[in-house]
Amino acid sequence: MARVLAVSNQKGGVGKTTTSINLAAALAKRGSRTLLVDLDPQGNASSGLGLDRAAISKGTYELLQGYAAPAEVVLPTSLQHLYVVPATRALLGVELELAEESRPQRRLRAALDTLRDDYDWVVLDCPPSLSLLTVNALTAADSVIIPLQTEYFAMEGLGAILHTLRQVRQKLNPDLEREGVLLTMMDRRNNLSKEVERQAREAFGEGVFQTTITRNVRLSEAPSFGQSIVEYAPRSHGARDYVALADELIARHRPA
Amino acid sequence: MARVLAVSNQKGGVGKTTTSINLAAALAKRGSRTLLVDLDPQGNASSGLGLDRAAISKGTYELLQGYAAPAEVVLPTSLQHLYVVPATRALLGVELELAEESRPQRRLRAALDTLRDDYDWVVLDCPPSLSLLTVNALTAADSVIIPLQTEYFAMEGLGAILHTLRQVRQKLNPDLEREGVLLTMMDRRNNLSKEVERQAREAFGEGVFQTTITRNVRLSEAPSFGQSIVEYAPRSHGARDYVALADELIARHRPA
Ligand SMILES: Nc1ncnc2c1ncn2[C@@H]1O[C@H](COP(=O)(O)OP(=O)(O)OP(=O)(O)O)[C@@H](O)[C@H]1O
Ligand SMILES: Nc1ncnc2c1ncn2[C@@H]1O[C@H](COP(=O)(O)OP(=O)(O)OP(=O)(O)O)[C@@H](O)[C@H]1O
Ligand SMILES: [Mg+2]
Ligand SMILES: [Mg+2]
Repeated sequence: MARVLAVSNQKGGVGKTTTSINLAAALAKRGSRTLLVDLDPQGNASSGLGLDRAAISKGTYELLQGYAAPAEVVLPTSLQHLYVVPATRALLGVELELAEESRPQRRLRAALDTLRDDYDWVVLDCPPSLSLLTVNALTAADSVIIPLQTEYFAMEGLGAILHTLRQVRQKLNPDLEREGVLLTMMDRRNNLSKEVERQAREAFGEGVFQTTITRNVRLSEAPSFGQSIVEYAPRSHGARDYVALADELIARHRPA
Repeated sequence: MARVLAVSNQKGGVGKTTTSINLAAALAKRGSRTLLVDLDPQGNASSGLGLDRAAISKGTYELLQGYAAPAEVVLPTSLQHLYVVPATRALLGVELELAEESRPQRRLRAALDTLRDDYDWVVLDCPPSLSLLTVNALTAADSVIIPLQTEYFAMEGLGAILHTLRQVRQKLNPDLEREGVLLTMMDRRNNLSKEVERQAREAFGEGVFQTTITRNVRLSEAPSFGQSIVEYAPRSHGARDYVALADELIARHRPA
């Protein structure tokens, strides 16, 4: 039975998609069967893995609306053990459509129920908001990874996502855990970056992953080739960081 | 009568708030009376100018709901000629509340009608989405500045904002112009960054500002001191870039 990880933070551009793609790829590289679900209408996780979104007819939208069986929306990728449910443009309208339905927050959890048995991990890439799509992810998840860019505005925004986690835990998903705060785009030469790391470890202690993701140009190049970092530049810092993150998660939840 | 500029792009973390704060500050430094309106519930533009959001009782939420007169929600800043309408936490709930009302997209335009006469420029900082708050900004604006981070995912997302502009022009604001695409976080040593600049200038020609904003650590430090770049580090690249952007806009619309 898969462990479901939501990757969420309403602050924009903090590395949610980069983490979703590359953590999922690193878990697959370690031999875990992994499913990545793209819940962002921008569809960056889908295109970042080389999928041609305009050519895809079924994805997360159909999964949430029940217009397709779960098995119909899962696509293989160029990496063994890695599968993806892509985000098509239709996803942009789903929040308004679902708002009228009963229990709109639980759609994803219900849809994943049948899929979870086929995988070791499910990774959910969230949009930069605390809207219905993100709440669906938090309701379906066992735990949440909160990417924290080591910048001032990102630190400021932590209160909002923590508040939302508490609300989701109270009303929709009592077992929701915080998997950890993940420091992203770290630059050890930069004082602000080091200061944010110090503050985060002081505030959250063990709640911050040992692994930090350093700023690495290969990570921003990889999606333009439609590949994860483990295929595009397997010996880069970026690849090593995400493989280390995968190893930290495997040691925690799937020790051999 | 002020020219109203919306700063919008649904892609997260591309430099919307950094551009809103520092362009507004640079316009003020050039002697223009400038009003910055924070339409993002995250409130980064408010805190980035040193405002204590928890201590503020009225702001953009009250302005949109008509619970306060426009003059009551405008606050001065430490910079002469620069004023701000702050975003309080209440703004988070406004989209659901306004959705039931008549013509919810025109609230900001109506509220700004009385304010525009007191300023030369009004700058609207938008959240990372194409939701009702962003549509309010695009309906109120004369033109839109689209910050484009010189990265792959940012280039991919341009279609969505351009599509939204066409829709707003057709249904809500026929005079809405594109002020320009602004290249942000440019790093001339980085091939991807140069490639995105080349593609953007090829696709948009004159529609891309001459001024580009280079990556500059002072820009990410300034908000932690509650100051704009023109106060925090007036001789930095970041300050020079945003003053050059202000000069480009003044030459276009307010030649002496
Ligand atoms: N460690 C890193 N080193 C260098 N570049 C990075 C790193 N992590 C992310 N990036 C780049 O930074 C930008 C923002 O990252 P990403 O798109 O993953 O953030 P996001 O949180 O998913 O954004 P959004 O809020 O729009 O969904 C992207 O262009 C990405 O390639
Ligand atoms: N030119 C630059 N050089 C260095 N850092 C920058 C630059 N522009 C922005 N930043 C930093 O990058 C991060 C993202 O910028 P910013 O918050 O302005 O983007 P945004 O588009 O407003 O994000 P959101 O989508 O969350 O509203 C911030 O931490 C900011 O300080
Ligand atoms: Mg993303
Ligand atoms: Mg912002």
